[in-house]
Amino acid sequence: IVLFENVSKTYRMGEVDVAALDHVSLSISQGAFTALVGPSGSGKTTALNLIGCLDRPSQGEVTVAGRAIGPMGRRESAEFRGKTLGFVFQDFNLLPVLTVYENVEYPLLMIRDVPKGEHKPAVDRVLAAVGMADQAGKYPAQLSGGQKQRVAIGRALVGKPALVLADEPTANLDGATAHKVVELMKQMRDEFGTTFVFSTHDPRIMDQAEVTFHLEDGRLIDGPAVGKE
Amino acid sequence: IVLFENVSKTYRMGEVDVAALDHVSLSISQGAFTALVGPSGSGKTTALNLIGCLDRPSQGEVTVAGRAIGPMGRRESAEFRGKTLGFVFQDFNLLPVLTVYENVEYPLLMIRDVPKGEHKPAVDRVLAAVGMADQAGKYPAQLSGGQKQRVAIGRALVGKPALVLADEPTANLDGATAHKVVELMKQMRDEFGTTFVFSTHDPRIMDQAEVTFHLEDGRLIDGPAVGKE
Ligand SMILES: Nc1ncnc2c1ncn2[C@@H]1O[C@H](COP(=O)(O)OP(=O)(O)OP(=O)(O)O)[C@@H](O)[C@H]1O
Ligand SMILES: Nc1ncnc2c1ncn2[C@@H]1O[C@H](COP(=O)(O)OP(=O)(O)OP(=O)(O)O)[C@@H](O)[C@H]1O
Ligand SMILES: [Mg+2]
Ligand SMILES: [Mg+2]
Repeated sequence: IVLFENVSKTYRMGEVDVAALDHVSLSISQGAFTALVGPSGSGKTTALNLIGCLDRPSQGEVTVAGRAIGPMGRRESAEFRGKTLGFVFQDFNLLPVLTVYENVEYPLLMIRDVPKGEHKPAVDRVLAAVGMADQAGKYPAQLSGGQKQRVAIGRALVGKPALVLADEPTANLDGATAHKVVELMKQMRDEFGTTFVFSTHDPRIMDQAEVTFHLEDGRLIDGPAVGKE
Repeated sequence: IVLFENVSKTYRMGEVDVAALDHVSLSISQGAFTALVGPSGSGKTTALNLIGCLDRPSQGEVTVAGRAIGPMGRRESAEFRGKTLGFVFQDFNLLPVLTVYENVEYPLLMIRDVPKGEHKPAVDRVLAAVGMADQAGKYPAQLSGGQKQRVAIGRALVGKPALVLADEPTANLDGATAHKVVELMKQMRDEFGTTFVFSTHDPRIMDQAEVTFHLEDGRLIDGPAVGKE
C-alpha cells in the first residue's frame, strides 16, 4: 500500500543541503502493523509526511494506495487524504475552537459524505475506545497532554480510513493507556484490514510491530529486504 | 525546597467541579532527583504548574524555596521564576521567531543580569550537552519534535537555576538521547545542587529517580511518608 523508490527529501540551509531522507527505498504491505524507529532527527516525521501526502519528495517516487503522490496537486492530495488516510500528528494539531467531540467528528464532515445521523455513533464509539467519552464537551486547552493525544488518535480512526499514519502516538501516554491504544489499532486492523504505520521511541510499542524499519540520519539502515540481496 | 499543604486545584465545568488536584500534601528536599508519575490526566502538569508559580491553588498552600506562591502577584512571580526556576513545558513552548541559540539564551537576557560576554559560553555548553550545537541557527519550525524538546531542555538549564521542573522531558526522545539528558540532569544536581522535579511516563526514566510521587485522579496515592503514619 506504500512504496518508496529511491526517495530523498532535502532542505537547503544557506550553502548546505540537509538530507532529512537520503535515498530511501521501502515497501509496506496492506494490513501490515508497521513501526518506523530511529534516533531523534533521523527522518521519521519526514517519511510519514510523504506517505501522508502532506509533502513531496525532492527525488524519487512515493506511491500510496496505487497513486503517485509526487505529481498530485494540492486539491487532489487533500481529497485523497480525506478519503484514504488518517493522521495522528506529533504535536496533535487539534482545532482549538472545536470541542473534543467536534474535533473527532471533523473528518466525517469534511470529505466522507457520511449521513449526519451516523456521526454520533461513530464518534461516541471511538471516544469510548480512547477513554475520552466523559470529556467530549471540553476544548483542547482544557485537556492534559495525553488527553489531547488520545483525541488526535480518535480523529484519525473515526472514518475507518484504509491507511493510518501515527507520529509517536503514545509519547504522552502512561503504559496502561498506551497498551489500550495499540490494542485498539490491532483490532481495527483485524476487523477492517486497516494498515497502520507509526513512528515510536517506546520499546513496548516497538515490540508490538510486525514489521520494523530503522532510520538513521535519513538513511534506511534496517528493515525487510534491506541488505538482504 | 517544595512544600504542598492540603493543595487542591479545581476547575468549574458548568455545574460540575473537576478536581485536577485533590488534597495533595507533599514535600521535596533540595537536591532530590524527583519523579511525578501517574496515568494521563492524573494531575502531573497541574502540580508542576503550581510549583512553577504559573498557577495558584484553589485551596491549600504551596511554598517554593521558602516563598508562599499563593499570595504572589504576577510581576513578583515572574521575577521569582526568572531567578529561581527552569521549566521544560510538555509542549516545549519555544519562541518561533527566535533561533535555537536565541531561544536558549533568552533566560540569560531576561532576568539574570548575566554579562553579555558570558552568554555564548553558557549557551554553547548547554547546546553541546543536548546534542543541538550544529543546529544553533535553525528556527523551531525546522526542527524535529525531539530536537525542539532538547532545545526546551537547554533553555531550562542554561541559567543554572536552583529548581528545574520538567514536564515529560523525554517523551519525544529515543532511548540513547533520553539517557544522555538524564545523565546531564544528574550531573548538574551533583555539581550545583540543582533540584529536579520531572513528570514522566517512561519506565527507564522512572528507574533513575531517587524519590517518586504517584498521582491518580488528582490524589497522591504513593510517595515518601504517604500512608506511613
Ligand atoms: N482548564 C481546564 N479546565 C478543565 N479541566 C482541566 C483544565 N486543565 C486541566 N484539566 C483537567 O485536569 C486533569 C489533570 O490534568 P493534567 O494536565 O495535570 O494531567 P497530566 O497528569 O499532566 O496528564 P498527561 O500525562 O496526559 O499530560 C485532567 O483531567 C484535565 O482534563
Ligand atoms: N524545514 C526544515 N528545514 C531544515 N531542516 C529540517 C526541516 N524539517 C526537518 N528538518 C530536519 O530534518 C531532519 C529529520 O527531521 P524529522 O522531523 O523527520 O525527524 P524525526 O525522526 O521525526 O525526529 P524526532 O524523533 O525528534 O521527532 C532533522 O534533522 C530536522 O532538523
Ligand atoms: Mg518526529
Ligand atoms: Mg501533562
